[in-house]
Amino acid sequence: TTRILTLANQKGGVGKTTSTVNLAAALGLLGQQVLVVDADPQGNASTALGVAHHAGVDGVYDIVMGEQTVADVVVTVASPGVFVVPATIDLAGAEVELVAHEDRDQRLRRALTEYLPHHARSHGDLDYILIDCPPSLGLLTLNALVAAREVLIPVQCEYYALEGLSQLMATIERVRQARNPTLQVTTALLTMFDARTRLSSDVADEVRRHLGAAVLSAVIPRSVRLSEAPSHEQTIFGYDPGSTGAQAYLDAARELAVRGAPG
Amino acid sequence: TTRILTLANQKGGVGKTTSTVNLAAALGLLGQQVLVVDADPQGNASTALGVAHHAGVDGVYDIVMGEQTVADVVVTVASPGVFVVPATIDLAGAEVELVAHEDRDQRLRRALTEYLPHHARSHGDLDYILIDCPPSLGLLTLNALVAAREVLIPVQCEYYALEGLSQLMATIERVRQARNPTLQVTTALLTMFDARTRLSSDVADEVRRHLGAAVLSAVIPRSVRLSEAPSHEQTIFGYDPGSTGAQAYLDAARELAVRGAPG
Ligand SMILES: Nc1ncnc2c1ncn2[C@@H]1O[C@H](COP(=O)(O)OP(=O)(O)OP(=O)(O)O)[C@@H](O)[C@H]1O
Ligand SMILES: Nc1ncnc2c1ncn2[C@@H]1O[C@H](COP(=O)(O)OP(=O)(O)OP(=O)(O)O)[C@@H](O)[C@H]1O
Ligand SMILES: [Mg+2]
Ligand SMILES: [Mg+2]
Repeated sequence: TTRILTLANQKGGVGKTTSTVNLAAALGLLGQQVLVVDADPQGNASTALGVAHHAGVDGVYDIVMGEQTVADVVVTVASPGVFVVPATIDLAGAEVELVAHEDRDQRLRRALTEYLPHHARSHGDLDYILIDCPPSLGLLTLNALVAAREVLIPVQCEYYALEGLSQLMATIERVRQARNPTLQVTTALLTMFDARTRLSSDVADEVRRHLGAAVLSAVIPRSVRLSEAPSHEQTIFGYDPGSTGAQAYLDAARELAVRGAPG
Repeated sequence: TTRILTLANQKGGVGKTTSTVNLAAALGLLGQQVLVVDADPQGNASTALGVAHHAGVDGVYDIVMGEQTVADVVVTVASPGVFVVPATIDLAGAEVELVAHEDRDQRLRRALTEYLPHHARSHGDLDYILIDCPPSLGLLTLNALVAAREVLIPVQCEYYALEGLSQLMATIERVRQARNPTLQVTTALLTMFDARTRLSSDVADEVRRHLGAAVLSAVIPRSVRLSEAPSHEQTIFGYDPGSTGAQAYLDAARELAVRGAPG
């Protein structure tokens, strides 16, 4: 069955988008079919994958407002095996616009469930859905947590990374109990690891103490090439496939695939 | 009169907290009196300044809920001239709890206006208020924009930095027209500038093209010492006063002070 992972962390700038985009591309290179859902109104994942997302483009906003289906808006990109549902800026208004709707946090789940058979008919089985979240625990992240079966937490190897983890875990637990009993934190990915500093390894040790076996052994190093790739609207594999960043995301994707879905 | 600046940018991890904390400390070293308001439920600014902010501590939450005044909760810290109103995790619930209140976006402004004479009586004139925001444009950032007279935008020298600027400017313009006609984007501060990469200088040039004279000539370099300081609950001036990061924040604070408040 399709693995649905939400990349969530309300701490900003920890590598949610960079991980969504490059894990998706890496899984595509490993022969998997991956749908990327950009649930951040900033649309950074859409940019990195070269997908238009100016106002007027149909995307996640139109889906959660019930005006379009995923099949209507999904696009393919240069990366093999990768499909994208873009985010547009009007998505920033969804939280306020849906406040009166009882089912406001279940709209993405419903839309993705409806899409799966549609995708299977046209492209064969979808192996992964990766949902990129904004840096908050509002309605968009809630929709992603309700829709997902797994949570992948990108954790930057910096001091503040630890402060937000307990709030994130508490929110996930609330969603599990109230809306989505299958939801589990299956994966954590250490990002922007700087081998030259003690801070990085101290934080990495601390994260492994907190999250245990969920933490992938593949660690993403801090690498300028990773931050340059989006300015060329490319994943790291299109921009610099021989770089340490590309190798690390390939290792992480392979480890994620080999571990398999929970139970 | 007291300058009130909100450090806002919905892009995550761009240096809002690091700039709030270290500009406040630098202004304190320049003989100014500065109040730091931590409006981010993560409480990273409270941590960096060594202020307790576990559940139960009184802070911004109690202020916006009308249960405490700023005078009740403000604390002094090791940095000379710096006062802090901490954030606690219950602040994450304020947005939902205040949704029915007409004046929900004016509570911080009212509390700060009430506090100013109180501070003058006990400590002499307050020169600056710096408000640290979460990485979103929700109720907490809205409260900060309504309370402020100036906006200081920290802009990370990375590609995604440019994408969010127009949304931020549009939000600021909406607040100016609807709630706070004195609000102006007076300052932008380039952060995490990495002189070894072309990306940093390309982004810096682009930001100067967009924001013109608002951009401080002082630029904050990427420096591991800046990211290590909070793990010791110190500002850069307590942790490594001779570092490039400390020098840069001192230069930025001096430039901010010399420029003075808008007309
Ligand atoms: N391993 C890395 N090495 C160097 N730079 C990185 C790395 N991963 C991400 N970056 C850069 O760091 C910044 C933050 O990463 P990214 O935008 O992916 O984080 P995010 O968690 O999605 O942020 P937000 O909270 O705003 O959504 C970006 O400019 C990105 O290009
Ligand atoms: N100039 C710098 N050089 C190196 N690291 C930095 C610098 N400025 C900030 N950092 C580190 O980068 C990370 C992001 O910075 P910070 O938390 O201040 O950003 P923020 O905008 O407040 O994030 P959020 O959006 O989560 O509130 C932190 O781990 C911080 O220690
Ligand atoms: Mg992102
Ligand atoms: Mg912050």
